[in-house]
Amino acid sequence: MAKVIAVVSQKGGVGKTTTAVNLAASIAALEARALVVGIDPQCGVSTSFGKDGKSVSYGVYNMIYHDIPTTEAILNTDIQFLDVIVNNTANPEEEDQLVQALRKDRFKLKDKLAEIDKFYDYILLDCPPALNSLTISSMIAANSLLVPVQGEFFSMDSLGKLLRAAREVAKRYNQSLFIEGFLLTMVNYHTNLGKKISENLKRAMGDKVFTTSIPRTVRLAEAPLMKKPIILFDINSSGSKAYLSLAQEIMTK
Amino acid sequence: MAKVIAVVSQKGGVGKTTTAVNLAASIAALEARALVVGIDPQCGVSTSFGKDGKSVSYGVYNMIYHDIPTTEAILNTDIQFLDVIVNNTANPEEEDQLVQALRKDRFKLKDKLAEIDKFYDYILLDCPPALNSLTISSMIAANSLLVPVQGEFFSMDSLGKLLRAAREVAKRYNQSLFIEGFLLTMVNYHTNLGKKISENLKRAMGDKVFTTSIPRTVRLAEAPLMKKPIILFDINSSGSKAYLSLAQEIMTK
Ligand SMILES: Nc1ncnc2c1ncn2[C@@H]1O[C@H](COP(=O)(O)OP(=O)(O)OP(=O)(O)O)[C@@H](O)[C@H]1O
Ligand SMILES: Nc1ncnc2c1ncn2[C@@H]1O[C@H](COP(=O)(O)OP(=O)(O)OP(=O)(O)O)[C@@H](O)[C@H]1O
Ligand SMILES: [Mg+2]
Ligand SMILES: [Mg+2]
Repeated sequence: MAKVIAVVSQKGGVGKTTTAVNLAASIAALEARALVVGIDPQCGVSTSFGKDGKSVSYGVYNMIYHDIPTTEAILNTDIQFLDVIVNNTANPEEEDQLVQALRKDRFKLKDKLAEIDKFYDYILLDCPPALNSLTISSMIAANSLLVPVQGEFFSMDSLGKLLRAAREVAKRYNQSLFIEGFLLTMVNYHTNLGKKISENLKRAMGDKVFTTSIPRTVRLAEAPLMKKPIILFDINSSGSKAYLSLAQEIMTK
Repeated sequence: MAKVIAVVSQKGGVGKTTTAVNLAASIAALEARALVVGIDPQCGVSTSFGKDGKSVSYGVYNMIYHDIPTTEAILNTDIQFLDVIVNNTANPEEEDQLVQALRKDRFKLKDKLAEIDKFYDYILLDCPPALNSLTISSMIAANSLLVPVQGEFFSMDSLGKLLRAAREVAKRYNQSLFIEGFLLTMVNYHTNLGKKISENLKRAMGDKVFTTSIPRTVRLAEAPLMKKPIILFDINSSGSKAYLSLAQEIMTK
């Protein structure tokens, strides 16, 4: 029985894709079986592994809209114990079809993941920057939510909107949904802003804030260009160490 | 007759809101009348001016969904010549209503802005990180598109998707739509990554890349916390100088 964690935030550019990909890679490095699924049509997950979303024969689009068996959408990666399903929607029309299909059947994604959950220990869902039906379906399919918070800007207003939407999903569709934790990303430990944001978040969310935080490091900004997770090209970097420590924190809970 | 510029990118966190707000403020500082409109339901524009999207009586939601006169949604700011219309959608249901209304009448936003375009020289539209009906309606209402490209990651794939969607809009709804330019944001001039991205973008897009680029500076990350555009709290910062130079570049074209 896999643990399904949805990485969510309606705020753009906070590190959702970077976290889903590098956390999954770190979990696999610690010898648990991990799958990362690109729910976001922007193809962040496929870029992170150097696969072109449009050239892949099967992916999230076919799994949901054409209902192909989920196993056919799974791709292996260069990391043992790590597989990936990319989002291969090719244009705005296909994206609309995907959104409509999930609006019609809210449990579609949950059912499709249930087909393969016995093969994995962890399944990570990389969500788009919106509280739309792609994100809501992911919240319905998930056991828990991991919420990245950028270490440079923190809006209680936007976290409030996210938590209200999560409570609504839990009430109507998924009683056991809980918050895995809030993850501070792109933290600059030397500025006052970094310290202030971290204090504000801890005051607001208490022990739901992960002990591990992710530093801002150009090595993580470069990772998509290297087309692989950071642990594959710079295991000694502060980014790799942070995501490995996050994986341990989650796996030993 | 105002010039309407839509600030678009389906990639999250590239500096759309920061650019719409600070470019509008810089245009106003150069004594032209500017209006910035928060098309993105995430309320980035309202946060940037310290207004709580939900507590404002009229905004984009009422303007589009209830068809109130556009003049009623306009708010003044602390900067002479700069006004704002915030996005006051309060929850996912209202967001769905806004999206459905724009899907039904693609020209709705264009028509609503035409009610007030004689009062402004420039109108800037802050778009959400998606190629959905909010962004498409903005492309239909706009004279031109300003595309921020983060100086740390550049995907020709995702720019390609954006340009294809813009060409589609121009063909079907708005023949005169053109690219105002590509703006490099959050540039770190000292790393190889910064130099490489800037070269890649200039090679791909030629003279459509603005001469001005925006440096990564913590003062711009702090601006939303200060609840005002950067020129109001730190006119000498590199962020202010960059956005003033961008305003000049656009106004003297
Ligand atoms: N810790 C970090 N240090 C430096 N750069 C980072 C870090 N984490 C992410 N980045 C960079 O910041 C940008 C945004 O990250 P990412 O794409 O993971 O965010 P996202 O939340 O998935 O964005 P979107 O909302 O578009 O889906 C990317 O260019 C990425 O490489
Ligand atoms: N030049 C800059 N230097 C440092 N930080 C910046 C810069 N520009 C923007 N930021 C910060 O980066 C984050 C993302 O910027 P912004 O919100 O403007 O992006 P966006 O594209 O509008 O995001 P979204 O996709 O969520 O709408 C914000 O925290 C902002 O304060
Ligand atoms: Mg992403
Ligand atoms: Mg924005």
